[in-house]
Amino acid sequence: PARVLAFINQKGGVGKTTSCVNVAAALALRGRRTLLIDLDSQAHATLHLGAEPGGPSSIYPTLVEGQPLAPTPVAPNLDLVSAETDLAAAEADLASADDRQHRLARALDAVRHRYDAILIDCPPSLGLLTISALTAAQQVVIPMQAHFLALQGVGKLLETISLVASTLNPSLRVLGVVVCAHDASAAHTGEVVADLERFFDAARAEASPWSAAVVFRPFVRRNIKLAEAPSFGKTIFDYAPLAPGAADYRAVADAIAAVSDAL
Amino acid sequence: PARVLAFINQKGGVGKTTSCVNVAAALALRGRRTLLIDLDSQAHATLHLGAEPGGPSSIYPTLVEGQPLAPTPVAPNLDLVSAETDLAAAEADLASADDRQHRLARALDAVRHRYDAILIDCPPSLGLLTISALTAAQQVVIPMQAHFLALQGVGKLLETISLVASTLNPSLRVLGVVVCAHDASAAHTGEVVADLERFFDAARAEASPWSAAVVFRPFVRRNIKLAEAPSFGKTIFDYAPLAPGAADYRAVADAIAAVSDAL
Ligand SMILES: Nc1ncnc2c1ncn2[C@@H]1O[C@H](COP(=O)(O)OP(=O)(O)OP(=O)(O)O)[C@@H](O)[C@H]1O
Ligand SMILES: Nc1ncnc2c1ncn2[C@@H]1O[C@H](COP(=O)(O)OP(=O)(O)OP(=O)(O)O)[C@@H](O)[C@H]1O
Ligand SMILES: [Mg+2]
Ligand SMILES: [Mg+2]
Repeated sequence: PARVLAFINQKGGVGKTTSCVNVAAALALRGRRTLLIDLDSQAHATLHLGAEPGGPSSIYPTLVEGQPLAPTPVAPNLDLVSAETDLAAAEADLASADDRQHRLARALDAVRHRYDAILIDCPPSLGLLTISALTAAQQVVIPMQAHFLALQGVGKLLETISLVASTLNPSLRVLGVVVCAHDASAAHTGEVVADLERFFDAARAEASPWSAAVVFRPFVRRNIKLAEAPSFGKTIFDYAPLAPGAADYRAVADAIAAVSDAL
Repeated sequence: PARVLAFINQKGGVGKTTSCVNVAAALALRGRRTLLIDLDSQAHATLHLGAEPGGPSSIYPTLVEGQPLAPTPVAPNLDLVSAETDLAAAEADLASADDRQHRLARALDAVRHRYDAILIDCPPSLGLLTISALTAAQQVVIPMQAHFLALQGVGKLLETISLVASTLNPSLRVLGVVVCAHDASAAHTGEVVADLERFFDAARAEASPWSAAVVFRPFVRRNIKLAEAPSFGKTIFDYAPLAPGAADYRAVADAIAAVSDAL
């Protein structure tokens, strides 16, 4: 049965959707039956895969009425549960349900036997939708960009993960960090990555959710093709399969799969 | 007394903070007494200006307890009301107050005579903090990047602005769009800008809040110095005054000031 991987970072525009979509597509190309859950009311993962927000595969009825998931195929080995713009309202409706954090988890349990990997794309916040993803997931991937300010945000995210792990989901593990839109010539990027790796190394002996976390290689280089692909409703592998962005995400997906299988 | 300008876009990472901070700094350098309000619990505008989140200048007591604002000077002609990480909780507390959307507006009214311009940096959502900003502001600046998906987000934002204008704040005007991190070589950027301008032109004869909106020139080019500056706690004008990012934001600030004065 599938492991559930949540792609999370409360900072906006760091590469969550770009990573979730292209890693899912890469896993599908490797033959893994993959499900992508779009949990962001802006529905960019849905649009990125050339699908319509809302519709019969929308996650909204699952969250708000407890209906079963209705994934739709978008590519060989790749299914999608789409978002819709009413998800913002859903978060408010969900807030008044007793079992609110668990609805997504329960709905996913019913389909896990059909897939090898389930990936969840989260909005830029630590609100109820992201908490639902952390409750439903076994593993967390943190996309980020190598700037010093990004380290602060990761600290806050790990606090939240720690809280969910100790109260709602003891099996939660952080797989690691995907460095996105990497520009090797930018000041301090080397130091930021070194800081992160020192932090993870120091946690190796502990029993924290990130005690086996890594900074994934390769870093995903800034590549204009990755920015263009969503507007065409295509993953990088359909839009520009020879671009550096395709090579980087293929390799990152292999690395994530290896660690995911191992943990 | 100051006009209040809100920098808004629910999409993450498009350049709201980079624009709000550097436009505020440029206005201050032009001799306008400027106040920046950091309304994002991630406090990136606060950090970008080299200040500490929280502390005596925090906006939290204003929002949650109705206390007066306590701006702190961060540069000649530039004061800051800082954010703090508890703002996420503040949004929840605020939700139960009767006059919740108006608290920020009322607090700003008390200080407007001390400034020529008040700029508000908003989080990547259309929640209560952003609605408070739309209620308190006279004018809206929309930072965005020139991708097709960005147009969808702008459409949704204008719907929200229309709603606030018809229910809470009839004087609300959209000044226009700042095109951020522009890469002229990316596919479709020209078409995205043309689409936006056609849309605004079609609205000229209407009575909508965006009937005088423009796409500001120059576009702010992608410039690594703009991405590095926040990690040093400096605006572009202190960090790299000769960089293209400095020239672009100086010019954009002049354009925004001109339209702001005129409307
Ligand atoms: N490696 C890259 N090279 C070039 N552009 C990239 C790269 N990764 C992401 N981008 C672009 O950066 C922008 C933000 O990426 P993305 O939407 O994936 O971030 P996000 O974290 O999902 O944002 P949000 O917080 O709004 O959900 C998008 O326009 C995307 O196309
Ligand atoms: N013109 C530019 N050139 C290079 N990098 C830029 C440019 N504008 C913004 N950036 C970088 O892009 C990232 C996102 O910008 P910024 O934080 O201003 O967006 P935001 O809309 O405020 O994000 P959020 O939604 O999280 O509040 C930052 O790392 C910033 O330094
Ligand atoms: Mg996203
Ligand atoms: Mg910001």
